[in-house]
Amino acid sequence: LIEVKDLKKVYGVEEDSAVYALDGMNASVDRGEFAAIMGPSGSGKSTLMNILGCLDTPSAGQYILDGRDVSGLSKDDLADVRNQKIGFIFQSFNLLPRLSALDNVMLPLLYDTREAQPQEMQRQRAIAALESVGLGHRTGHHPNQLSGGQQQRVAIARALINQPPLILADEPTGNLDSRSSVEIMDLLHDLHKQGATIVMVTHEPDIARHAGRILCVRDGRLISDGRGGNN
Amino acid sequence: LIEVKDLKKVYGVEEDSAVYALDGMNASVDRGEFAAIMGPSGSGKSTLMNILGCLDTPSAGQYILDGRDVSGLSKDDLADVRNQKIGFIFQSFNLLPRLSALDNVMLPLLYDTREAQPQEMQRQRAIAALESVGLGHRTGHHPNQLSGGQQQRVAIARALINQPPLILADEPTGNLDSRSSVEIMDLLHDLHKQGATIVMVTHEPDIARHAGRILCVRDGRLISDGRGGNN
Ligand SMILES: Nc1ncnc2c1ncn2[C@@H]1O[C@H](COP(=O)(O)OP(=O)(O)OP(=O)(O)O)[C@@H](O)[C@H]1O
Ligand SMILES: Nc1ncnc2c1ncn2[C@@H]1O[C@H](COP(=O)(O)OP(=O)(O)OP(=O)(O)O)[C@@H](O)[C@H]1O
Ligand SMILES: [Mg+2]
Ligand SMILES: [Mg+2]
Repeated sequence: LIEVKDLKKVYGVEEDSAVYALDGMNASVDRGEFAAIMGPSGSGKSTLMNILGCLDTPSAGQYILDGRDVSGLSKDDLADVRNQKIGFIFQSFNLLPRLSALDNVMLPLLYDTREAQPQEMQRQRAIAALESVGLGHRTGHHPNQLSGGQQQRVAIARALINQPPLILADEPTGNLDSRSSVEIMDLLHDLHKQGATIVMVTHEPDIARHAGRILCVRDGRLISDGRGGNN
Repeated sequence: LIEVKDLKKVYGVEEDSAVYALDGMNASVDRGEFAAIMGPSGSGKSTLMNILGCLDTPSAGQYILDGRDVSGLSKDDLADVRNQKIGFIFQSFNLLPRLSALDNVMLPLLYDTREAQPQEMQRQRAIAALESVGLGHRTGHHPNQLSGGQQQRVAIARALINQPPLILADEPTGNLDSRSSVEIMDLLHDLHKQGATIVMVTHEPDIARHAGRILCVRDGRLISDGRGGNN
């Protein structure tokens, strides 16, 4: 489903000292796989995820998604891919502050250019999505009226509401206690069993063990790629 | 150093369904202690920390800091307490987006109403603070040019630069890999050995074990308070 070839991402900051956030990465992920990405802070994990999520473009190299070179896609195609094919759980949530939890979760449904469902049906789906992350009692709260872990769970519900075939999760349990983490991992496992492909960044080994494969990143490069554990 | 008596915090949202973020909390922390707070997502930990940090006021109950009832302090007194006595590491970092990492870390020095040091000396202290969290090579970057864990470390450097006697850390390692987490915990231990009082919220048991005491919170109340482990 995913193939990256010699992927590079360079930033030029501080008197032209170039920062290679990605420094030649090669990897592929099969449809239906559950892969974890680990690595030190600043090693390029979120940068890679942003490119996989079609939110950013590489400085060099290729990203082939579902057989198509993403650099060849139009802006509209990319928007549809992001809305329909990919569910992105951001490391810093990226909720809209002026919308309630419910409206934040409904956004992917509103932007879906495929046949639109009636508003009431969308609303029910959003309520169900929030209930699945334990937030049925917080639908009307705005992000600044929610705890850190609650905001993270709203971001998770929003990413999963369209049942996307590819889930990109960047530190999905970073702000969650162990019981909420278990609930979220169970949710991801259910989706995986139903056929979703999952790529998950985590710095917690116990969470990474849920995946069938762990890719280790360092200084913008892949340094190990192992299958084992659950699969 | 810290005493909270029957502390309550109520929010009224969603058709007047009152949310008791804190529902009658009693606790005290001695000078020089290192205490961890654990509990489920949404149980009131950050709400408590905001009150301890003089950033929020309770709906009922008392907060006595260093022998003084905080509700009796003037706005200026509170600003001085926050600047000189307390170092706050926020769960969501709260960095100023238009300032570089260096300028973000320097802010507490600029706001210090005690004798001001020369600009160059403040700058050197800020550089040293960033080096102590492994970010000496990122001083000029702005928050949106930093990884999640790097932003967290800038927030840590900023909280600690004034060497405050009370450190309030809300999930300080939530976005850090294990090696960076170890470095941050070592830093906190050094400050603790030098006499700082530390109250740290974490959902990771391995991190909580660094403290001499673990307080467990649930639904806005203290449900257990145990000493053991390191002390
Ligand atoms: N401004 C607000 N209005 C209404 N409810 C609020 C507000 N702020 C917080 N809450 C509620 O208060 C409760 C406690 O929030 P708090 O942020 O203290 O939790 P927490 O223990 O820090 O959680 P986490 O581990 O997820 O960070 C939550 O249920 C939250 O929804
Ligand atoms: N816009 C930018 N300009 C300059 N450098 C950047 C920019 N964005 C990211 N970087 C740098 O790229 C590197 C990789 O960042 P990235 O966010 O991918 O790290 P990460 O592996 O996700 O880290 P973490 O585990 O801390 O979240 C970092 O060293 C960061 O400072
Ligand atoms: Mg990241
Ligand atoms: Mg919190």
